Amino acid sequence: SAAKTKAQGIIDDNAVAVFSKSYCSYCNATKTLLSELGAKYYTIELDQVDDGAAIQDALQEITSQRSVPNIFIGQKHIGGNSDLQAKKAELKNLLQSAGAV
Amino acid sequence: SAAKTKAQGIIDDNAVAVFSKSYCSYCNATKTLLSELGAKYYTIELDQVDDGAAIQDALQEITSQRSVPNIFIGQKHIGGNSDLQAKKAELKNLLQSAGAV
Ligand SMILES: N[C@@H](CCC(=O)N[C@@H](CS)C(=O)NCC(=O)O)C(=O)O
Ligand SMILES: N[C@@H](CCC(=O)N[C@@H](CS)C(=O)NCC(=O)O)C(=O)O
Ligand code: FES
Repeated sequence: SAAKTKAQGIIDDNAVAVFSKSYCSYCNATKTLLSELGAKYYTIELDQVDDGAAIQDALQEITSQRSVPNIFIGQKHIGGNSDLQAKKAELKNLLQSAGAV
Repeated sequence: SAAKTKAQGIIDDNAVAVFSKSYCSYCNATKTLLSELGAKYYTIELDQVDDGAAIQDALQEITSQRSVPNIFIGQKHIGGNSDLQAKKAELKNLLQSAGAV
């Protein structure tokens, strides 16, 4: 689908991609952690784009995860906010390998 | 307004009241903490009722807070999830005084 092509493009074109919703504190926590580590990341606010729900459905097909935040580092699916927070020890290395820092 | 009367009623009629949204992880964290302490609490999912936005506006008038979760214990405004988590040490006592445990 167009949404799936768009989602995959975002994943492929960015060292770090965060599929987010602007009002969501879990998404904010994810962005804060990445910013604290100096990481550059691409984020799309799915509540603010017309194809947001379609992109969420596409992500479910790609990752089996429909929730936000949906996080990719170096095209690798990390998961959600809890998954990212759990990886804090290795996160700097992951980001360096992906060229995000 | 009708929404303000409804919101105030929920606050007044319950030892613990949580104004919530069903898809929100911060709201889930609040409910989990209360449940872990054995507290009985009333929750309304503002995304699942027709007057949800109106209730959120009413809560902003009552508490200056429009975000969810919006938490009351013994008719006292606690705040959001972060505020509740920060009160963990005294929370059991607060709940006992309110008759929620
Ligand atoms: N354990 C997950 C929880 C993810 C989650 O439940 N996200 C919520 C928002 S906080 C969600 O996507 N709800 C459904 C939706 O917004 O479509 C994480 O840490 O990211
Ligand atoms: N620091 C606050 C954050 C509250 C917050 O930003 N809540 C979000 C959902 S996680 C919200 O209400 N967004 C606007 C809305 O849903 O109307 C807390 O700990 O509760
Ligand atoms: S919507 Fe509240 S934490 Fe995501």
